Amino acid sequence: MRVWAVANQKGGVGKTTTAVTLGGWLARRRQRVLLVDLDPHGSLTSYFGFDPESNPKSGYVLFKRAAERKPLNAHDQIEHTRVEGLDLLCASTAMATLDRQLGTTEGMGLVIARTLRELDGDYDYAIIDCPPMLGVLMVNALAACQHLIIPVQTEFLALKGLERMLRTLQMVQRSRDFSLEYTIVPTLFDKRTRASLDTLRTLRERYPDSLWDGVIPVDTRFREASLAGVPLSIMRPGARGAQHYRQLLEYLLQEEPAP
Amino acid sequence: MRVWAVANQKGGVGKTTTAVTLGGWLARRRQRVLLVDLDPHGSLTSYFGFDPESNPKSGYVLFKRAAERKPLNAHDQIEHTRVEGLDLLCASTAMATLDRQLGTTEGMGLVIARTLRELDGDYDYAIIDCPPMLGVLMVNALAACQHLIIPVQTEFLALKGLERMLRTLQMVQRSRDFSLEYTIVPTLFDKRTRASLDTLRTLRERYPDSLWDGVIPVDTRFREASLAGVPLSIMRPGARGAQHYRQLLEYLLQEEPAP
Ligand SMILES: Nc1ncnc2c1ncn2[C@@H]1O[C@H](COP(=O)(O)OP(=O)(O)OP(=O)(O)O)[C@@H](O)[C@H]1O
Ligand SMILES: Nc1ncnc2c1ncn2[C@@H]1O[C@H](COP(=O)(O)OP(=O)(O)OP(=O)(O)O)[C@@H](O)[C@H]1O
Ligand SMILES: [Mg+2]
Ligand SMILES: [Mg+2]
Repeated sequence: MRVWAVANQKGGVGKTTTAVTLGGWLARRRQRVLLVDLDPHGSLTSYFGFDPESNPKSGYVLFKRAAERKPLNAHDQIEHTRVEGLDLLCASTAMATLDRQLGTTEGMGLVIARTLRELDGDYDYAIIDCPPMLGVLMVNALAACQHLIIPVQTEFLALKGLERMLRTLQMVQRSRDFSLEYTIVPTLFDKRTRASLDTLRTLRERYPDSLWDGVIPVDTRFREASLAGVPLSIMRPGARGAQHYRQLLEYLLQEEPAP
Repeated sequence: MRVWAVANQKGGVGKTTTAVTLGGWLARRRQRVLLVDLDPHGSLTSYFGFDPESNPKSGYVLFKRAAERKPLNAHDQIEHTRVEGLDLLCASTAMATLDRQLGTTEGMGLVIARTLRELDGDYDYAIIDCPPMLGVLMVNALAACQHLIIPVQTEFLALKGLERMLRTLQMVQRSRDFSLEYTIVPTLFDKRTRASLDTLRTLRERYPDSLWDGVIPVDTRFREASLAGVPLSIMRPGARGAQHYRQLLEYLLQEEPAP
């Protein structure tokens, strides 16, 4: 199973949209996909109609089992979504307390990595959606994935946030002794604004080796898709925003070994 | 001093933009304003040209002093911004570790309230920008403010997030025995998309008493303003987005007692 994480400490840059849309494309190609929601706010969970406050199954159950030194039994926490081939490990709002409760407990940074190892034969891809904050949940995602996708909004402030995100990544890599490949994805690109064009040029100058050569344009159909609770890549695969994500998927697949 | 907090656990809804733009309008009106950045990602701090990773002065210093039972001496952590009348208490990326380090230490939920009491005579308004996550930093903001501004993106998923934000607020109010007024502000409104119009109608039906009767439209000039590191209300007060924030300010001022 290939494991991708989508992370950026900045809020509202399209992390959840990226996880949902790429997951939808892979499911259309008959790949078996597990989406993992590690954001206590539960955008990915709500997207598919589950309630992060009351859903009995979630990743939180796995963290509690790990803290109590019990077997994870990850299978019993998986939900099926309304899209065939797309399963989901829901988030729970209770996950917002994990840092305080378990932050310094040994081994809590590897719960998701252990979960995905247990589920390895069931899926071809796992895509982890991260919260907009560095903490035990993001550390879990970084330790569990083989490739990191970093959506970056094409506006000035986002550049500073990206530098911080990359320094965070280096810090986590050093402390956990693994090296992680990443792809930077320009999102919410609006060719009518100078700030978008300037930022894209700067990204291309500063990160030539890890920046995807395309962009994800602003497309209001993403909001319509979230209203319907279906990935745009399933609802309207021909929509501009969906097509750009298809190109991103092609890029990611060519960069990677087969599952 | 009147204290407002801008909060929503959902990322990218315009919290920082709201704090900056309202702060700019108040400064234009010769009010003395303190902006407080409680987001470890430091968007507000970066906006004004300070680096949340290396700036020596920040709110983090105050949390450490409080944890060591030392006097806060909040004055020495305040920075002046390039806008006259607009000061800033910077964020530090180290604040992301506060939940783990201090989450259960007695009194850590009141550090910012104590800080603003100390600075009471120096400012007419304080506006607190919150991180997109429930934790000790957001609890500090809720305990320190007299009025809460909740930006809500006009799209379907945001409605579920708002319900959660309001339940969080009720939970914090019960545990801290205070009652907090709030105003819901529809942001990133795009009248061309059905999702925006549907969501606004639903907001007006569900929250008639606490919803501001205007909207903040999508305005690409906000990105240009963030490039310049100046509030849009200062850079281009006539811009559509800035004018809608001026109307919001009028609404907030009429709802409140004078400072
Ligand atoms: N390319 C796009 N065009 C138009 N709207 C978009 C696009 N990508 C995302 N959006 C919208 O922007 C908002 C933020 O996107 P999303 O929730 O995916 O970001 P996020 O980074 O996951 O946020 P958070 O930090 O809260 O997790 C959503 O309303 C989404 O519908
Ligand atoms: N009304 C608007 N029109 C156009 N762009 C906007 C508007 N409001 C905010 N933005 C842009 O949307 C992005 C997100 O806004 P902002 O950073 O203020 O959100 P936030 O809620 O503070 O995010 P975070 O959750 O990361 O703290 C920024 O790039 C900002 O410039
Ligand atoms: Mg998200
Ligand atoms: Mg912000």
